[in-house]
Amino acid sequence: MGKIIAIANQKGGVGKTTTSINLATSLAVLEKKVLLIDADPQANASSGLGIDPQQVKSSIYECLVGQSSIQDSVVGTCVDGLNLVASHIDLVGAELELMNMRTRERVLAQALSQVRDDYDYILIDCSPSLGLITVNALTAADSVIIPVQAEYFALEGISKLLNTIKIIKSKLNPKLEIEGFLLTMYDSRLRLANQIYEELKGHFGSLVFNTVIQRNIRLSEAPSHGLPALLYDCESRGSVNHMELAKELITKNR
Amino acid sequence: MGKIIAIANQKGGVGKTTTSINLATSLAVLEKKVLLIDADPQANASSGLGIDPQQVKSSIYECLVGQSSIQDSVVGTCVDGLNLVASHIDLVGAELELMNMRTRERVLAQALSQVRDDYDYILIDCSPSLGLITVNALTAADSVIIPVQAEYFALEGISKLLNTIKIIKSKLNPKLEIEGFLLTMYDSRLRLANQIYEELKGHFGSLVFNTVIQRNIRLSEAPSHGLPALLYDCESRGSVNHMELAKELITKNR
Ligand SMILES: Nc1ncnc2c1ncn2[C@@H]1O[C@H](COP(=O)(O)OP(=O)(O)OP(=O)(O)O)[C@@H](O)[C@H]1O
Ligand SMILES: Nc1ncnc2c1ncn2[C@@H]1O[C@H](COP(=O)(O)OP(=O)(O)OP(=O)(O)O)[C@@H](O)[C@H]1O
Ligand SMILES: [Mg+2]
Ligand SMILES: [Mg+2]
Repeated sequence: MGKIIAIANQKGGVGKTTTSINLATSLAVLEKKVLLIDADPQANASSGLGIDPQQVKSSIYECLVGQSSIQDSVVGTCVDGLNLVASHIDLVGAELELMNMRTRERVLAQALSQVRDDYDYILIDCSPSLGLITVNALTAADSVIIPVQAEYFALEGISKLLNTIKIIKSKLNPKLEIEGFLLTMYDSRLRLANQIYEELKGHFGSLVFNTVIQRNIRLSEAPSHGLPALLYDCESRGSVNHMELAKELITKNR
Repeated sequence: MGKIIAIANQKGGVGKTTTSINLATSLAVLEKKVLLIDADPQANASSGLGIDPQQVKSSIYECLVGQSSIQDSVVGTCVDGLNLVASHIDLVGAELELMNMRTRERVLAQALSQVRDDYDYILIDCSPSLGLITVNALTAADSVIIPVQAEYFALEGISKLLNTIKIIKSKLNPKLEIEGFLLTMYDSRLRLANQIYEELKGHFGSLVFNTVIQRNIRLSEAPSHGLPALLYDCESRGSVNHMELAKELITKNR
């Protein structure tokens, strides 16, 4: 039975998509069967893997509004062992369409239950919001990875996210745990980055991944080629960091 | 009559709040009367100016749901000539509360019409979304500043934002113009950043501000002290860039 992990943080630009694409790729390279769900209408995870949202026959939108299933929406990617369910801009409208359904928070959980046994890991890339689509992701997930940029505003938003996770755990998804806090865009030369790291470790201790994703230009160049960093420049710090993260995740979930 | 400018881009972490706080401060230092509206439930513009959202009597939320007015919600800041209407986490619920109102897109425009003549500039910091609150900001605004991070994903989202602006201009706010595209977190040593700048200039020509905001650690340190960069380190590149931007904006709007 595959583990479902949401990658979420309502703060924008903290590395949710970069983590989703590169962790999914690294897990696949380590011979895990992986499905990545792009649950952000910006569809950055789709384009970052070279998939054009306009070209797929059905996306996560059709799955959520009941016009298609996850099985019918899955596409292959440039990475062996990694499948994707793409996003689409129509997803913006899905929140309104789901709003009046009685089971509106559990739609994604129900859709994923059909494919869960086909994969070792199912990752869900979330948008920078705590709206109904992200609530669906947190309700479907076994755990959540929280990317935290080594910046002040990123630290501020964590308590709000933890509050939301607590509410979802008590009302919708009792199994939901925090998989870990992941420090992203870390530059050890900056005092602020070190302060944020210390503060995170001080507050959350072992919930903070040992692996830290350093700032590395290759991570932001790779998506413009439609490739994960591992296929764009496998020796880059960004690639190495995400492989370390994948190994840490696998060891933790033995 | 004051000019209302929305600072918007649905891509997360591109510098909307950093631009809002530091442009508002620079305009005030240049002796303009400025009001900053924090329209993001994350309330980063509020905390970045040292205002605790829990302490204010009423926020933008109360103004939108009709429990208070802009005049009653305005607070002073550490900057002479700069007032703020703070945000609050309750704003997350406002989209649902406004949804059934007939004039749901024009609520902010109506609220701001009462104070418009008291200021030279009213800036609105938007959240990373194109939901109803951001639509309200674009409907109230005379123009919009679009911060664009010198990164691939940031470029991808622009066409969606321009589409939304076109729809709002045709259906809700015929006066809405693009004030300009502002390149943010620019590091001239990076090839990718230069490519993005060339591409932006190629597509949008004179709509791109001459002023470029360079990556500068002082801009990300200042908010943790509740200060705009100009008060935290007035000689830093980040401060100088935002003063240049304010001067360019004033000259453009003579
Ligand atoms: N470690 C890193 N080093 C350098 N650049 C990075 C790193 N991680 C992410 N980036 C770049 O920073 C930007 C923001 O990252 P990303 O888009 O992954 O964040 P996000 O949280 O998914 O954003 P959103 O909130 O819009 O969904 C992107 O342009 C990305 O390429
Ligand atoms: N020019 C810059 N140099 C260095 N750091 C910057 C710069 N501009 C912004 N930052 C930092 O980058 C992060 C993202 O910026 P900011 O929060 O202003 O973006 P945003 O678009 O408002 O994000 P959101 O989408 O969450 O509202 C912040 O931590 C900020 O301090
Ligand atoms: Mg993303
Ligand atoms: Mg912001």
